[in-house]
Amino acid sequence: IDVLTENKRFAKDNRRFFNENEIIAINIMGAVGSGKTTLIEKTILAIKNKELGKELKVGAILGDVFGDSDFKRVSKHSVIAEPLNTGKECHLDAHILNHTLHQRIDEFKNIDLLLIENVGNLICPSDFDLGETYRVVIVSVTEGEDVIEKHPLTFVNADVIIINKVTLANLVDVDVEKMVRDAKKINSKAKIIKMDLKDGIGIEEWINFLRSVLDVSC
Amino acid sequence: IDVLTENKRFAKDNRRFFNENEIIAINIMGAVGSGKTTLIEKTILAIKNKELGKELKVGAILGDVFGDSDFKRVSKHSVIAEPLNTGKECHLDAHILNHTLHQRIDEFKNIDLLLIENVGNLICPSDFDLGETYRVVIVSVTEGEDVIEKHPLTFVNADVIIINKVTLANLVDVDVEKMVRDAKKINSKAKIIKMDLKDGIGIEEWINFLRSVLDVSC
Ligand SMILES: Nc1nc2c(ncn2[C@@H]2O[C@H](COP(=O)(O)OP(=O)(O)OP(=O)(O)O)[C@@H](O)[C@H]2O)c(=O)[nH]1
Ligand SMILES: Nc1nc2c(ncn2[C@@H]2O[C@H](COP(=O)(O)OP(=O)(O)OP(=O)(O)O)[C@@H](O)[C@H]2O)c(=O)[nH]1
Ligand SMILES: [Mg+2]
Ligand SMILES: [Mg+2]
Repeated sequence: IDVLTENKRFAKDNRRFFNENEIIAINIMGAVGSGKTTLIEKTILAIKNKELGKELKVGAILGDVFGDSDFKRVSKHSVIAEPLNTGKECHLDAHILNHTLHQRIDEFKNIDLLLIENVGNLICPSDFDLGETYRVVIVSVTEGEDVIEKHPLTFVNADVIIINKVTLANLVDVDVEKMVRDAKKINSKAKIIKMDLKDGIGIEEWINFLRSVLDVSC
Repeated sequence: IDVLTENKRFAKDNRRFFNENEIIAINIMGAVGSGKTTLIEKTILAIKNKELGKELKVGAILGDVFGDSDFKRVSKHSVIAEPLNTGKECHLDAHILNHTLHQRIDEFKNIDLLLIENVGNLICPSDFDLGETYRVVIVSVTEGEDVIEKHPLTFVNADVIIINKVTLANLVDVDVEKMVRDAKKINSKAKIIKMDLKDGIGIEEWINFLRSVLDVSC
């Protein structure tokens, strides 16, 4: 069986699980260090501060090749969190996600929002449908201003494209507006957010996106 | 034939070509935006300024998934430069390098130093021996302070480990000394250089490394 056919089978299974249990699952992709874990932490804090309105239950699955530093950062926020080490693979796939969900299926089925942090890599993860509801790609200005135009296949299917660490743009000689133009050229439908997770820029827009997909009133 | 067996065959062929023509080939790996192209540009400028002593002939092969922006940056420095697009693969392999070398074999055989920029990815490229003489991994502080400990397999076989953009460390709350400790734990033999290509930090140490391997007198 080829890898992508098997992946489709498990993605379908995951998607059925999310739909049956009314879970919004978000696949967060991006290069190493783009800000994926920080985005998850800030999202959990906003939800705890009732910025999304009703009491939402959040789950998080933290993918990495090796180590549990991201899992430790997120699990201290008392949400249902699981580490997911691939060992060698440079991407998460639907099979390994399916396996992780089933390890704590009774807890995961009661959540409203599942944040899945993919392996830090801007090339391979976008080939593998996990069964997610939305795909978010977060890229940072410190990766250089050509990073979006160099990876069209990664950005073409994103629902949200976040350009992060924008306050550092001058320090790395990057034109943020060129990055925005490149993103629009590749994907005219995606929501594009200019962000700085440290300075709080763009977090409001991200929370508004979540509010709209989680169908919560304020 | 499995992928790594075929890769070994072409790596051997590349290595024979480099040895017969007394070429030092350096495989420069690192995540997207870590500073690979900037390092190549600064290296070429130092050589042109005779900082390495004798007149050295430099070649460069610029690997990327897509696009030629790195090739354009380097080829304006009038060196023998070739773009190498993988289309989809998240790493360079010995076969595709072998093919690129043969396209201009008469020119490449006369160079002294070949700088190979691998695809921007911190996971897969280190699995593929290209036949290179030295392996350099460049990582930037903006990728987060856990980036080295999370990718042991990438750093274990490096000859040089460069920690780049160090002047930005405070802005991303990163402890550079922890990154140095992590690098030493994984690989006690590698030369570790703290660098900032914009501010010129560590470039002297890099040039000294090149001088030592190119066996040039000052
Ligand atoms: N200045 C600034 N620093 C940021 C921002 N977002 C993240 N950082 C820093 O960037 C580094 C990496 O952030 P993470 O959230 O760990 O990135 P990641 O994408 O989860 O990294 P991996 O899981 O290793 O791929 C950390 O040192 C953060 O403090 C930002 O918007 N501005
Ligand atoms: N402040 C600062 N910026 C740097 C440094 N090195 C590189 N940059 C910037 O970082 C960005 C990426 O640098 P590149 O040299 O293009 O990185 P790369 O590794 O070749 O990127 P890819 O080929 O896309 O993987 C550019 O905007 C550079 O100006 C540095 O030491 N300090
Ligand atoms: Mg992370
Ligand atoms: Mg480059």
